Amino acid sequence: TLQVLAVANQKGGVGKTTTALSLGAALGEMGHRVLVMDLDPHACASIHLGFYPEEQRTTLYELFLEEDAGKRPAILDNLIASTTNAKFDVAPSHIRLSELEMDLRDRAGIGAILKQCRRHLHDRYDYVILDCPPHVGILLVNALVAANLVIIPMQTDFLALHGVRLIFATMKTLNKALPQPIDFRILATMFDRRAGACQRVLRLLRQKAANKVFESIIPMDTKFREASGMGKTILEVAPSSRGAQAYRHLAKEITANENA
Amino acid sequence: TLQVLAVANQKGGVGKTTTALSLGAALGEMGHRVLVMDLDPHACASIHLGFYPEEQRTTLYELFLEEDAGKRPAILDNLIASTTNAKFDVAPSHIRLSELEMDLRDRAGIGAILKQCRRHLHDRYDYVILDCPPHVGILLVNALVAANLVIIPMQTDFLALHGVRLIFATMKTLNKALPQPIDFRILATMFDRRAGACQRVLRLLRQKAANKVFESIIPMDTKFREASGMGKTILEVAPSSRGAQAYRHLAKEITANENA
Ligand SMILES: Nc1ncnc2c1ncn2[C@@H]1O[C@H](COP(=O)(O)OP(=O)(O)OP(=O)(O)O)[C@@H](O)[C@H]1O
Ligand SMILES: Nc1ncnc2c1ncn2[C@@H]1O[C@H](COP(=O)(O)OP(=O)(O)OP(=O)(O)O)[C@@H](O)[C@H]1O
Ligand SMILES: [Mg+2]
Ligand SMILES: [Mg+2]
Repeated sequence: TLQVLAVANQKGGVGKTTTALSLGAALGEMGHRVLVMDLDPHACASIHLGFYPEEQRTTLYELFLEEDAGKRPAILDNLIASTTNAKFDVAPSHIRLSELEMDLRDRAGIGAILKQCRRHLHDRYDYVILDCPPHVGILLVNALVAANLVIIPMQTDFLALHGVRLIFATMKTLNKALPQPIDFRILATMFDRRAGACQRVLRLLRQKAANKVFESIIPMDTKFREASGMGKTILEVAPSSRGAQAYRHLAKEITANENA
Repeated sequence: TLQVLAVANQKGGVGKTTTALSLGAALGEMGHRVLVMDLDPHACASIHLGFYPEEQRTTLYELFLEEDAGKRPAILDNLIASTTNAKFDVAPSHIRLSELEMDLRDRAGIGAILKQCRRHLHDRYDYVILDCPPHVGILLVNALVAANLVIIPMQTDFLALHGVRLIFATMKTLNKALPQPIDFRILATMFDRRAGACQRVLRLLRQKAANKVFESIIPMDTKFREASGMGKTILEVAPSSRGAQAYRHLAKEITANENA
């Protein structure tokens, strides 16, 4: 059964794109069929893997713009690209996605476009991972509404703890309109074990939100930046690095939780 | 003569707020009179120093909302708060600033509100530092239009290099409407000297944009997160750390450039 994982946090630079790509690679390595959808108009995930928006014939922008739900499966097929070595497919983004707030304003049901797309994907993929932009808007709402699980990457510091209330508020509001409440897990990212602040915030998280925090922790690792410079994921560039191992650990944790 | 420094980059988590606060502290330590204005609706700079938006009687939101330019000096006076130990004043933010795009939409001259405020600040401060949100919008435009210098903090990796074109495009567009082109400098932040990617990107920057890149480089330093957990700047919490020294170096570079 298809699992849609939304990687979301309205704070910038917390490791959403890194998580979407590395987790995608780790799940692919385990043999699962994975699609990574780049919902960020800045297209960082797409560009990371060499899918330059201006070179794509079709992007997610066309998918969202299409009014006729019956035509979207064909658009999806056109825009999905397979990657050469990474073990997942990609649905690339484009800066025009930032115009959706305006373009879709008077239409109905615009929060459920991605949810409706699940039907066309559920026999082709085991996991669809949504890389979200650091904004609260129509793209994030689509991701939260379509998701089985929302992964919230969070830097373990005091301000990050404060900042995560915003996505909690967004989920709380959406829950009023959804058949069941949004399931989420916090993922500690860029964890610096030498920093007392990191250790304290992690301890606080485990106390206050124990069953909502992943066991897996993503450590600071210079290899992530090396990987983005080479257009590959860390699992390909540095398979035995601490960063790569942490995302494999996360992939196992996620698959194990589903079978639980 | 008043120097307005806008700290801007539409990418999230690159060190804008850290730069605004640490540079503000460093310039204050040198004896200059400094005001840090928090233009980010997420209010990270304000919260970092303990100015919780919901506790403020007046915030920058009221300043922007005021139609009568003659009334803004009084609002400014009301909202500026001095900090106990940090050597600068603060103009706090509020989440309602995110509503300005809507609230100000039909008004004229909304890009020059901060520029017009300079007159009221130029005899009280030597430096006004603007902490910008990671969005291209009316707040960023106000900052760019009001600034003498735009400081662009940038993580030295391949994607950051690609991402910085967006703020270049924004400045290029604004330059067509301004009396003189916007002056800017790139500041390498979160520099990890063990990462080959960082070294390569820095070398590339120095080749391609030599006179537009600061000599000062801000290294990765765990002390920054410690400081945010304690509600103080790194200069107060870890004055001899590499991070603190780097921002002092930047403050000297900025003051030296002006006198040049
Ligand atoms: N564990 C880590 N250790 C070191 N660097 C990391 C780690 N995770 C991510 N990074 C780096 O931090 C930067 C920001 O990460 P990333 O782009 O994944 O964040 P993001 O939340 O997607 O940002 P945005 O909000 O702009 O979409 C990138 O340069 C990335 O390579
Ligand atoms: N040189 C550094 N070394 C280590 N950590 C740093 C450094 N600079 C900033 N940080 C940390 O990185 C995180 C992001 O920094 P900061 O909030 O300044 O970025 P920002 O660009 O203002 O983000 P936003 O786009 O959300 O406003 C914070 O936790 C901060 O403490
Ligand atoms: Mg991202
Ligand atoms: Mg900030």
